[in-house]
Amino acid sequence: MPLRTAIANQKGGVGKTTTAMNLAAVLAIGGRRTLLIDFDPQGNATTGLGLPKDPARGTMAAVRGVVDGVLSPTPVEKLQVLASCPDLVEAEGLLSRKEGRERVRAALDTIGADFDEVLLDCPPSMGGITRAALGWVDRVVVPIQCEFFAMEGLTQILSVIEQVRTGENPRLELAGVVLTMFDPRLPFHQEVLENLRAHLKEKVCRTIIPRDVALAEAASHGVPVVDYDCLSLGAYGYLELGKELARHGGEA
Amino acid sequence: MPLRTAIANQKGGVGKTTTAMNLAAVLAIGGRRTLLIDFDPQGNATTGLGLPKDPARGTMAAVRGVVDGVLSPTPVEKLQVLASCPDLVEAEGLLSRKEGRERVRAALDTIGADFDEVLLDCPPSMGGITRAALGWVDRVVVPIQCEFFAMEGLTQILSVIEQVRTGENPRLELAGVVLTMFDPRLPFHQEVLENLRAHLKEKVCRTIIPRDVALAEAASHGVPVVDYDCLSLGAYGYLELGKELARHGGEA
Ligand SMILES: Nc1ncnc2c1ncn2[C@@H]1O[C@H](COP(=O)(O)OP(=O)(O)OP(=O)(O)O)[C@@H](O)[C@H]1O
Ligand SMILES: Nc1ncnc2c1ncn2[C@@H]1O[C@H](COP(=O)(O)OP(=O)(O)OP(=O)(O)O)[C@@H](O)[C@H]1O
Ligand SMILES: [Mg+2]
Ligand SMILES: [Mg+2]
Repeated sequence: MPLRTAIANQKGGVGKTTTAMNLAAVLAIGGRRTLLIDFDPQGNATTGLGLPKDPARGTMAAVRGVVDGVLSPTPVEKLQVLASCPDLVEAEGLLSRKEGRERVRAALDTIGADFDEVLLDCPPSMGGITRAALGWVDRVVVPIQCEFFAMEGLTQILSVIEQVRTGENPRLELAGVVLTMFDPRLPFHQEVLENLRAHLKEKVCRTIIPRDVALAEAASHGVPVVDYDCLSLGAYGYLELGKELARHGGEA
Repeated sequence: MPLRTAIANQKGGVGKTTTAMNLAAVLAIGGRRTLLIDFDPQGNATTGLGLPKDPARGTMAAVRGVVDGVLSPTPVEKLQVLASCPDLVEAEGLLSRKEGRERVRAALDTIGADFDEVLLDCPPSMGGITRAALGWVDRVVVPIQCEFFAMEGLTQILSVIEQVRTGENPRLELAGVVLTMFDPRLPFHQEVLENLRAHLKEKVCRTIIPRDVALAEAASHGVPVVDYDCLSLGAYGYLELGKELARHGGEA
């Protein structure tokens, strides 16, 4: 049974995809057989790893219950991807209904069985797709920027996680809130960090991901940051986050 | 009849809310009676202007067809807001159906009648809410960051605009694509800008909004940037954008 982790936050542009892609790459390089599921109709994790979008394979096929021939290899040996495509926007409606959620979970159980880790990149909303993902995983990582609007949405995502935990998925836990695009020169970033640590205590990941243009550039080259510039601050950040989260989860 | 403008892009975190709030403030300060509609369940435009979220008034009331007592005043004299609340997430489903869209449009026709300008802040998705907004407005402004993932989504939003124009709303036009969080020190920001200008020509706004922490700080104080620090680059950027878009639109 793989360890399943959703990367979710309804606030847009907080670094969900960047975290999902680079964490998946770090886990795979560390020897874990890793599956990255791109559950976002935008498909940024798919193109961020240089893969094409194809409606016949990938996540939309799994939503329809298909389990064979759906995976795509990546430039990283132990990393495979369940790719997105624009049709995935139809999944919002399909997964709002119970039978839709049951079908995709059965498919993901089969597709994910041979992996050690499964990561799911979620869209910026709290609709059917994100809730279906939260209903299937063991834990959730919430990337967040040190900005007012992002902080505002935090209570919302934490309460949805609690709802899913007391409802459909009792084993769901918050693995941690990870600060992204952190700029230590900005006083209000420091203030927000202190504020967050005071409220959420050990639920705030010790690893902080700094703002580093190498992360954006790597994505435009279709490779994870550890392949693009392994000496960058961004690469170091995600290597550290991989180690920190490995201790959290059920290390096989 | 007011000039109606949607601020939309399904990519998250590109500056939709920051653009909607600050453009609305600039138009109001310039003498236009301005209504800002917060169509995003996250409600960042509502709190960004220091307003409370209230399920009994605001956009969710309009979605249910209510037109009286729904507006909130703001610190800016000629600016009023149709506030968001978390219940607005229910509107995604309601507005995917034709009768839901017709009801909210009739309500917005009445609510917006006494204004010169109406701006709509959209959520980061291409679902029912954004499509209903595009079906009602005269023009759309697409904020975009100079980043790979944001560029990728541009073709998607431009094709949805075209679909709505040839379908439900023949008068819909693209007022412009506006670059936000621009950092002239980053070579790939310059490259993306040149690339965008080559493809979209005059549809790329001449005004570019620079990365300026004053914009994020103003939001955390619940005021538009022109009130927070009128000498900031962010304030200057939105004043210029207001002028540029005024030339575009049907100046009363
Ligand atoms: N630490 C970082 N330093 C610099 N740029 C970053 C960093 N993390 C992410 N980015 C860039 O910021 C933008 C937003 O990040 P990303 O797309 O990963 O966020 P997201 O939460 O997945 O967005 P969405 O809500 O649209 O799914 C991207 O262009 C990405 O390349
Ligand atoms: N020009 C800018 N300079 C610096 N920070 C900015 C700028 N524009 C926006 N921001 C900040 O970046 C973050 C994202 O902007 P904003 O929330 O306006 O984007 P959005 O597209 O509305 O996001 P969502 O997709 O979640 O609705 C916010 O924290 C905001 O304060
Ligand atoms: Mg993403
Ligand atoms: Mg917004």
